[in-house]
Amino acid sequence: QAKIIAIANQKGGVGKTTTAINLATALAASGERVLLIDMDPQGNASTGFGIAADERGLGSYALLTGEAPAASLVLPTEVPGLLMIPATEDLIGADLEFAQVDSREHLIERALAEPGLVGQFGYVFIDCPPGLGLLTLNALVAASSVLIPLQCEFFALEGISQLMRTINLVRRTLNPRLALEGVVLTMFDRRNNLGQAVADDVRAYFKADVFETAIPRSIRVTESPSHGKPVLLYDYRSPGAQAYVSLAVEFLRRQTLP
Amino acid sequence: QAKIIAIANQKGGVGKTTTAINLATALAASGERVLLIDMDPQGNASTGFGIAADERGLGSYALLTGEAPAASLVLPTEVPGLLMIPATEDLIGADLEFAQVDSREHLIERALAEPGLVGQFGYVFIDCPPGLGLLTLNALVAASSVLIPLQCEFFALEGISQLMRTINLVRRTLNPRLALEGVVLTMFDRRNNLGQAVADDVRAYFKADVFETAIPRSIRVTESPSHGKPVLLYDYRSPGAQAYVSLAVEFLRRQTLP
Ligand SMILES: Nc1ncnc2c1ncn2[C@@H]1O[C@H](COP(=O)(O)OP(=O)(O)OP(=O)(O)O)[C@@H](O)[C@H]1O
Ligand SMILES: Nc1ncnc2c1ncn2[C@@H]1O[C@H](COP(=O)(O)OP(=O)(O)OP(=O)(O)O)[C@@H](O)[C@H]1O
Ligand SMILES: [Mg+2]
Ligand SMILES: [Mg+2]
Repeated sequence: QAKIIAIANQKGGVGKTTTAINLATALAASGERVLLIDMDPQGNASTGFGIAADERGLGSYALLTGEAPAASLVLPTEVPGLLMIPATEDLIGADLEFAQVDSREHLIERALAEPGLVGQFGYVFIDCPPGLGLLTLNALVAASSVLIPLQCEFFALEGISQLMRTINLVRRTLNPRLALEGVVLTMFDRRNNLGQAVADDVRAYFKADVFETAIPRSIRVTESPSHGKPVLLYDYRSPGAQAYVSLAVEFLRRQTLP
Repeated sequence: QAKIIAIANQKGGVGKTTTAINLATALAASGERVLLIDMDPQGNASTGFGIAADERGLGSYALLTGEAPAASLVLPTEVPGLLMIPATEDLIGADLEFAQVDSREHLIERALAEPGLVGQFGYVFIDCPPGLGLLTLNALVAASSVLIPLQCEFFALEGISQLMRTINLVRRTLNPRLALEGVVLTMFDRRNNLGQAVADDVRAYFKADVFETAIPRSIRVTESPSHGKPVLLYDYRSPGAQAYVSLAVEFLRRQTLP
């Protein structure tokens, strides 16, 4: 049975999409069957795989409306073993559009409950938009765990307690099984004191929940989406790509921990 | 009569808050009377001025509820001439909470129409959260222009057409006077080809609407919020601070253009 993992953090620009793309790719490259769902109206994860806006089909918006079976929304990517449900611009304004719908927080959960879909995969990742709106809430309700990319900067650190309160609220009221998959330090720059200080703070607060692998700030990571490729395909030897490979190794090791 | 300017971009982490804090500070330092409204549930602009979470009063949430006169929400900052309406955590979930309210997009506009408030200022800036939710929509309706911070990276560039479509939609349906104040290039790194290529693309597309002043990536900018100070107060000589000073000068010059 697949594990569904939301990649979430309300702070913008902390590396949610970059982590979704590259962790999913590294896991698929190691033989896992992975589905990546892009729930961000910006559609960055879809762009990061070079899927043009007019080739996305109904996309993840149809998970909210239920207008088509979820399995029909799934598209291949150029990474063997990695499939995707891309995002379309229909998602813009979805928060307001579905605010008055019954069980508005359970729409994705219900769509993914379709027999035979999720079971084909080992892991299903959901890339969330910034903010704590209805799309992120839906992902937290559908998921069995949440992975938190955390940029090593002050504003990003500030927001972590707000995020944890929201996760705890979702666990208490909407999804009792929601666990913390872990915290991944992103855009980490060893040369910069603030980055080091933030990293130390995070490790002290989250202890073993912080992945040992930190993702360094790496120019090849920034460049790869403009080539429509994950950094693992764009420049496998770059520090960013190698960090995502070791993150995937560590992620898999953690799945078998007691 | 004050000019109300929304600082908006749905892409996360592009420098909206950093630009709001430092442009407002530089303008106040040059003698303008400025009000900064923090409409982001994360409250980063409020934190950036060292306003503790329990010292924020009712905050900008009360602009949505109308429960108190807007003037009573205004607090001083340590920058002479710069006042603020801070953000509180009540803003979390505001999109859903106000989705069914009449004139849900006009709540801030109505609050700021209070006689005697906005007229005391030369400029009122509204720092928006990431996304194109109800809070950002409210800011675009209340504003007479929108300032767009644009990070010189691929994903940020991708989202610009979506943002412009939303701005045009707001102009056509909700706020006919909404103009483009301009685009500010942020985290610009002259040494990196992609950054330069993105900047060239943006200048070709937006032409004179792009401010000549680009904000360089600067470590002192990243550090300043952890000291609860704008970078202009934290390290006036740093490249980031100086860039915001020249941005303010250019901003004022543009106000008198035909
Ligand atoms: N390790 C890294 N090194 C360098 N740049 C990075 C790294 N990780 C992410 N970036 C860049 O930082 C920017 C923000 O990253 P990304 O878009 O993945 O964040 P996000 O959290 O998904 O943003 P949003 O909140 O808008 O969804 C992107 O331009 C991305 O290319
Ligand atoms: N010129 C700069 N040089 C270095 N770091 C910067 C610069 N501008 C902003 N930053 C840092 O980048 C991060 C994102 O900036 P900021 O929080 O202002 O963006 P934002 O668009 O307001 O984010 P959000 O979408 O979450 O509201 C912050 O940690 C900030 O300190
Ligand atoms: Mg993203
Ligand atoms: Mg901000």
